[in-house]
Amino acid sequence: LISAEAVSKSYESGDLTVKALHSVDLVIGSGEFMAIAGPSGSGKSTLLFMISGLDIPTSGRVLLKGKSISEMSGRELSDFRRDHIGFIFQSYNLIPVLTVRENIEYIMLLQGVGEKERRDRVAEILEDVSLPGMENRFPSQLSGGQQQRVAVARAMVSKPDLILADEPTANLDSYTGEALLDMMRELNEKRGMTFVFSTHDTTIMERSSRLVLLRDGRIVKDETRG
Amino acid sequence: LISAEAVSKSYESGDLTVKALHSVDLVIGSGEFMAIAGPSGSGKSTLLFMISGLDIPTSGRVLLKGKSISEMSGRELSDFRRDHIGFIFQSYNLIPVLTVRENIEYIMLLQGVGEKERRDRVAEILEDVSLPGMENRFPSQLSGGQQQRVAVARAMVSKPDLILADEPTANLDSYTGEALLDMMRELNEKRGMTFVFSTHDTTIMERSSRLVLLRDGRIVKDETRG
Ligand SMILES: Nc1ncnc2c1ncn2[C@@H]1O[C@H](COP(=O)(O)OP(=O)(O)OP(=O)(O)O)[C@@H](O)[C@H]1O
Ligand SMILES: Nc1ncnc2c1ncn2[C@@H]1O[C@H](COP(=O)(O)OP(=O)(O)OP(=O)(O)O)[C@@H](O)[C@H]1O
Ligand SMILES: [Mg+2]
Ligand SMILES: [Mg+2]
Repeated sequence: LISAEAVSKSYESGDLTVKALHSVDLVIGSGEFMAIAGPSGSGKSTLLFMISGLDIPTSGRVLLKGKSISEMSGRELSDFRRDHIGFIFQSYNLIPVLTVRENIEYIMLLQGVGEKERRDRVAEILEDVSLPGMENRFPSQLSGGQQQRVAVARAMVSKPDLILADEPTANLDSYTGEALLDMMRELNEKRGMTFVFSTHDTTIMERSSRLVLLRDGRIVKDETRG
Repeated sequence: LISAEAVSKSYESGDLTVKALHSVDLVIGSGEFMAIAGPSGSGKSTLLFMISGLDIPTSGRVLLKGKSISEMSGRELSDFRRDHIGFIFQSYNLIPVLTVRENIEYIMLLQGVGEKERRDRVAEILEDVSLPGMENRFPSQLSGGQQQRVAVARAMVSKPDLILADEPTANLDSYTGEALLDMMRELNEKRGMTFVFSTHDTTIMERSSRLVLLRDGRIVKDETRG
C-alpha cells in the first residue's frame, strides 16, 4: 500500500541542520494495524509526514500503491490523499473559524457528497467519538481531548483506506482512549481500513498487530505479532 | 495557599451554555503534590484556569493566600501570578516568533533578572528537561514533546511557589515523562515547590501524594495518601 525506501529527512534552516530520519525502510500492507513508538524527538511525526506525502524526503523515496511520490504531479498527490488517506495531526490543526460540523465535513465537500448525507455522516461520526450534539461548537469551545476527537472524526468520516494518526489519544483519559481504539480496531477488522499511528500509550502498543520502534531517527525494531 | 470555595463555571456564547464546573471546593496547601484526574471534558483545564486566576468563576470564589481574587486589582493579580505561579498550558502557548530561549526567559525579563543570569538559568533548565542546546530554535522546529518540555521549562525557570500544569506529559513517552516527574518531585521535596497538575497518566497519579478525581464538573474523590 505504502512503502518508504531508504528515506532520510533533514530539516535545514540557516545554520541549523537536524537529521530527523536516517535511511528508514518501511512497508505498510493493506489492512495493517501498526503502532510506531519511540522517545520524544525520535522522528515519529516526521515519518508520518513522509509516508503521507505531506512532506518530502531529503533522500530515498516513498511509493504510494507502487508509484513514487516524486513522479506524481502536485494534483495527483493531493487527489490521492483526499480519496485514500485520513491524517490526524499531533496538534489537531482544526480550523478555528469553522464549526465542528464544518471542520469534519470539509473533505466530503471536496468529494462532492450531498448535504443530507454529509449531515447524517457528521452526526454518526460524532456519536462514534462520543461527542454527540457538538456540531455547532467552535474548536475554542472544546476541551483539549474533545478537539482531539474532532480531529479523529474529520479523518475518519471520508472512510479512507488508510488512517495516519499522530498520537491520537495523547489528550484522552484511558477510558475514552480505549473506546477510540475499539472503534479503530472494528473498522480495521470489518472494513479492512489500514491504521498507522504513532503513540506513547503502551495499551495501544499492546493491541496493535505490528509494532515499530524508532530511536534517533532509525527503526530499531519492527515486530509483527499474532 | 490557594482555595476554591463553591466555584462554579459556565461558558456562555450565543445560545450555548455549558456548565463546566459545579460548586467545586478545593484547598491547596503549600508543598502539596496533587494530581487532578478525570475524563476528557470533565473540567480539569477549567479548574486550573479558576485557581490560577486566568479566568473568573461564574459563582463562588477563589482565594490566593487568603485574599479573594475578585478583590484584587488586575495589576495585583498579574503581579501575583508573575511572582508566584508558573502555568503550563495543555496546548503549550509558546510564542512562535520567539526562540526557545526568548520564550523561556520572558518572565525573568519582567522580573528584571540580568542577562548573564538569564542565560545561565535558561541553559540549566533546558538541561533539566533534557533539551540541551535548543536555545536558538523556534517552536515550529521542535517535535510535539519538545514543545511541551519548553512550556514546562518556561513555567519552572522563574522558580515560582506554585506550578499549575495542564497534562504536562501528554505528548511524552513514558521515559521522558518519568524524568520530568522526577524533576518535579525533587523540586517539591527539596524546595517545597507546590505542584498541581491535571493528568491522564496513571503513573503520575500513583506518584502523587494527593489525588482529586473530577467527573462532569464535580469533585467525586479527594484522597490524600502517604
Ligand atoms: N470556551 C468554552 N465554551 C464552551 N464550552 C467550553 C469552553 N471551554 C470548555 N468548554 C466545555 O467545558 C467542559 C470542561 O472543559 P475542560 O477543558 O475543563 O475539560 P478537561 O477536563 O480539561 O478535558 P480534556 O481532558 O479533554 O482536556 C467541556 O464540556 C468543554 O466542552
Ligand atoms: N521544522 C523542523 N526544523 C528543525 N528540526 C525539526 C523540525 N521538525 C522536527 N525537527 C526535529 O526532528 C526530530 C524529529 O522530530 P519529530 O517531530 O518527528 O519527533 P517525534 O518522534 O514526533 O517527537 P514527539 O514524540 O515529541 O512528538 C526532532 O529532533 C525535532 O527537534
Ligand atoms: Mg511528534
Ligand atoms: Mg483539558
